[in-house]
Amino acid sequence: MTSVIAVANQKGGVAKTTTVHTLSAALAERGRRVLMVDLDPQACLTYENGFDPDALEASIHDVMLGRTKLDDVIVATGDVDLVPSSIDLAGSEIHLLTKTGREFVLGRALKPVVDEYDYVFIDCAPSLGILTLNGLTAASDVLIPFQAETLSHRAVGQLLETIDDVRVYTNENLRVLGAVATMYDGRTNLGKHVLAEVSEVHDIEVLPPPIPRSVKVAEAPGRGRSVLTHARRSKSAEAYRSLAEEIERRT
Amino acid sequence: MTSVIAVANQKGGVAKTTTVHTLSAALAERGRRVLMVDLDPQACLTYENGFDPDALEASIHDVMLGRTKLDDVIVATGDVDLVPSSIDLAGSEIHLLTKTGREFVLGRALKPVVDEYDYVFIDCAPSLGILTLNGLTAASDVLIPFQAETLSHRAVGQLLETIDDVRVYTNENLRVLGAVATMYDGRTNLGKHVLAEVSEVHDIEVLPPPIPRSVKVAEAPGRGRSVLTHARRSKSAEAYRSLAEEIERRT
Ligand SMILES: Nc1ncnc2c1ncn2[C@@H]1O[C@H](COP(=O)(O)OP(=O)(O)OP(=O)(O)O)[C@@H](O)[C@H]1O
Ligand SMILES: Nc1ncnc2c1ncn2[C@@H]1O[C@H](COP(=O)(O)OP(=O)(O)OP(=O)(O)O)[C@@H](O)[C@H]1O
Ligand SMILES: [Mg+2]
Ligand SMILES: [Mg+2]
Repeated sequence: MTSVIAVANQKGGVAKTTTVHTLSAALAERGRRVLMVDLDPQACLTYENGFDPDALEASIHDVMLGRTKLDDVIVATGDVDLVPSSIDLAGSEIHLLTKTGREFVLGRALKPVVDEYDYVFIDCAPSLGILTLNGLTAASDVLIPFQAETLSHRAVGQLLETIDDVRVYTNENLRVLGAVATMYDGRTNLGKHVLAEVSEVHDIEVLPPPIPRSVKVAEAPGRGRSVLTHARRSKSAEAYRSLAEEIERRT
Repeated sequence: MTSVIAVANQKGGVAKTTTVHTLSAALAERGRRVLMVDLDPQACLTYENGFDPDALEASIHDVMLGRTKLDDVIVATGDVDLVPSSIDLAGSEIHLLTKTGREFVLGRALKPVVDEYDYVFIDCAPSLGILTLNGLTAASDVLIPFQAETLSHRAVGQLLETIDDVRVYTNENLRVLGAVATMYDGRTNLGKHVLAEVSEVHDIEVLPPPIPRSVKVAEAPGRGRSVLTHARRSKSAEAYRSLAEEIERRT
């Protein structure tokens, strides 16, 4: 049974892309077959995996417009597969805005390939627009990376409201797998306080472990890798591996 | 002569909102009259200044729809004025998409009030959509906060291309005031390297000083203040004050 996990948070820069990239690599290390879907017109996941989004022949954009099958745009990157994105995807958002069944496009496109994988991760843009709604509608689970800082609450709350709407209108079986504390600085009271608060206030689970802030993670994209290969034994790499284990236990 | 400064970077979480909030406070400390415009439907700037975006009678959304004059939605927050935002603003983006003259709405709305201020700061969302285009079209200057990490290059490059388009089509006098290194960790080679590279590769100035990463800045929103009052003498507060001085010198 494939787990399709939308990784979402409309707040910018909370390590959605980093989490998709690293968890996918960690699950592939454990022998799982993984597909990553870059659902952000800024295409950071695509770029981090060594592809030039502006030089692609085809991307998720063509799939969302119904011009191409998903199978034809998938590329291999290390031990993981990727559906790449490009800035053209911004055009899909505009195109889909007024179309009937607009939230179901990605889910339908994924259907023919989903059984070839154990995990499909969807990297969402920092927005709750129609692309992210497609991600949430196509998913079996949502994973919510958040920065343990003051503004996290509001974003998590808004996202959970959107998830409730999705459950009513377009995907009744969508489950919140949990939240992940990213770029975590455990030395500060702020970090510990917000971490505890997010699970209390929003009644969701914060999956263990938190991912520590580390320059090793920040350096990895520049080397075209995830932190798992850039800094194999670092605390952040090990944390992402434990998190992958935790996710396997729950899916 | 009022400086209207759009603070923009489509990459998420690079301290756009923090920079607008703190620079505005720093310039007000120096006796300047400052207006902040929250141009993000996520309304973080509004929330950080102690307003509940969901409880506002009117916001920038009503102004963008032509229902209200800007003067009627401005609120005072400490020594600075604010045009608050709310999630309704996402509706403006959809509404304006197909309207003629859609990039000029904010600029026209600002015109009657602009002379009452020395500085107007526009806090842009992490996107290059029609709201941000309104911000860039209404502005005399663009300030580009960036995180000195690997993905900064690409975002800065895309933004500069957008600015070139704006200069051709909707605002020929738009000037790039410069970039600001935010959440800067000067102890890492990555930070120093990316800082140098951004100005070389993109031929823009990185305004001194970089703003150091500090938990004091992260804590401030939870206290409903900027770091200037939350941690008056901290390195980050002093850095934002120096940056405000630098901006005054150049505007
Ligand atoms: N644990 C960590 N330690 C240090 N830096 C990190 C960590 N996780 C992510 N980063 C860095 O933080 C920045 C933001 O991360 P990322 O791009 O994954 O966030 P995002 O939520 O996908 O952003 P966006 O909202 O723009 O899509 C990147 O430069 C990334 O390398
Ligand atoms: N110098 C700093 N040191 C530590 N934390 C910081 C610093 N500057 C900003 N932050 C924190 O980083 C997070 C992101 O900052 P902010 O919301 O200002 O970014 P943004 O670019 O406006 O994000 P978005 O793209 O979502 O609008 C916030 O929690 C903020 O408090
Ligand atoms: Mg991302
Ligand atoms: Mg912001």
